[in-house]
Amino acid sequence: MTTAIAVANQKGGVGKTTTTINLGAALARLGHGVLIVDFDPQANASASLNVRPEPGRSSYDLVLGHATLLEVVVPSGQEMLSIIPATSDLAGAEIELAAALGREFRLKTALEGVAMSYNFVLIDCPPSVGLLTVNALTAAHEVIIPVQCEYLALEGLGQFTNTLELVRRNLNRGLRLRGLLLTMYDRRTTLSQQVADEVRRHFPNTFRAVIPRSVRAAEAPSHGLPIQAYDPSSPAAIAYGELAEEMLRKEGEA
Amino acid sequence: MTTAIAVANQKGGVGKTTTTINLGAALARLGHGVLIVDFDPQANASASLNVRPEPGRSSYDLVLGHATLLEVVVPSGQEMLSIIPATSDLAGAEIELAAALGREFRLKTALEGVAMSYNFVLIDCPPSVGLLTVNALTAAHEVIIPVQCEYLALEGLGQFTNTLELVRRNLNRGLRLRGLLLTMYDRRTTLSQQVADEVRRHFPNTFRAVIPRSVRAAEAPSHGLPIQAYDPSSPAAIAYGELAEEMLRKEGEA
Ligand SMILES: Nc1ncnc2c1ncn2[C@@H]1O[C@H](COP(=O)(O)OP(=O)(O)OP(=O)(O)O)[C@@H](O)[C@H]1O
Ligand SMILES: Nc1ncnc2c1ncn2[C@@H]1O[C@H](COP(=O)(O)OP(=O)(O)OP(=O)(O)O)[C@@H](O)[C@H]1O
Ligand SMILES: [Mg+2]
Ligand SMILES: [Mg+2]
Repeated sequence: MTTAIAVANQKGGVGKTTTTINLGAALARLGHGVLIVDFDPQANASASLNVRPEPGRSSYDLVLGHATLLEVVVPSGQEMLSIIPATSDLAGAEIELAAALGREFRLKTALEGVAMSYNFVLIDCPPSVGLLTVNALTAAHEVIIPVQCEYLALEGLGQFTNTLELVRRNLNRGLRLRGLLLTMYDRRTTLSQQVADEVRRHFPNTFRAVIPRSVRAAEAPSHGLPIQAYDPSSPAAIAYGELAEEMLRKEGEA
Repeated sequence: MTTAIAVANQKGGVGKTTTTINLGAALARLGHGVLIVDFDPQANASASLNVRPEPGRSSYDLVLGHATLLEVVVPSGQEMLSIIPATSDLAGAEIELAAALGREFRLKTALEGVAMSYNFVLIDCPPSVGLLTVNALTAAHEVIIPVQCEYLALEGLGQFTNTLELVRRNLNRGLRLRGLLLTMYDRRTTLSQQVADEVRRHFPNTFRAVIPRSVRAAEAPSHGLPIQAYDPSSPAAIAYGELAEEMLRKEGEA
């Protein structure tokens, strides 16, 4: 049984890529098979693991039907963790797919073959609500929304959850909101505390695990490593481990 | 003579909105007439000034031709600073304009009437390279690219400058890169220093002014104020003042 999770939020810079990579790595370290799908034309998830796709072997080629799943999945350098890398071509997919039949279901169809091999598929989304994010939300069973502990990130949450509702009603009835994840929490500022309180008040299914702001998390991608491999004792590495355990506990309850 | 400047970068969370608001306010305090155009469906620039548009009077209505310039420009609460607010409807404009004639020139045409009343028009862009950002880059004389001093923000710069080149060649021959602005610089980390050095090495026209990471900058939007009004002595307020002066000096040289 594979659980496909979209990591999405229209607001930029809230920790979508960082969460995809580090939650993926934490689940893999607990023995679960994880596939990361880089579905952002910025290809930050691919860069974070120092993976550059072979020509014609990226997530763009997969959804346009130019390559098969087996051709695009590559190792990440971490055990139990594989990735389908992205290139900037993916920005073109929004336009190329706009008039295609079943344009919202391309990723869902393309990932159907993956069910047997992984426990989790994590899809990193771009900061928008265009066709790429809609494809990810349609392919996913669940969605995790990273929320930076700052005022502007709070502002846009209502808008984004409206979009989720539209996708659920029109494209993917089973889509569940797995939870909101508070990120870049800085306990030295009252702003972080205020935003965290506000988010928990409006969204009861906010994860207990909170990811602290930690420069080590921002350094890890430049070494092509998840935080657990770069600095396992850093506060962010520990927090992503707690998140993975919290998810698995809830999974058991589900 | 009005200078229209797009504040743009595909990477999310790098300080586009914060720069639009605070550079706008700094230029206004130096006596220049400034119009802010919120061209992001997240409407963060509007929220940062506590401005919510009347129904039918937003940047969406302007580019779709439902409202005139005079109907959509509203006061910001700051002297010499006005704004055209946004709503989430703007996300629909990407789809609605996709098949329209002259779809890339809608904002440029809509802003033509503004030339007589403002010295600067600053356009806040969403974190993407879709039709909204292309409209902003086509309407603008210049572009400012905020770059967060972190590794992942560095990764995507090459891709974004390629997009600028495409717009310059096909839609707006006169588009100039006014400069790259280093934001959220944290002098306690070597990461910030490394990224800043790297950006200056590749892009000679990086502004001398550097915006430091300062929680006061993140708090100001929740009060609906630019940083100069919220905390004029904060490092970020001083830095945006320096940026405004540096721009005006170069303007004199241009
Ligand atoms: N817990 C953390 N502590 C410190 N820095 C962090 C943390 N999480 C993420 N970052 C840094 O913050 C920046 C934004 O994070 P990231 O790129 O993961 O966000 P994103 O939502 O994927 O952005 P985009 O909207 O552009 O896709 C990056 O430079 C990243 O390294
Ligand atoms: N100099 C600074 N110091 C501290 N925080 C900052 C600074 N500049 C911006 N911020 C905060 O960082 C976050 C991202 O900034 P902002 O929203 O302006 O970026 P953006 O590029 O407009 O994001 P998006 O891609 O979503 O449009 C916001 O919460 C903002 O308040
Ligand atoms: Mg990302
Ligand atoms: Mg913004």
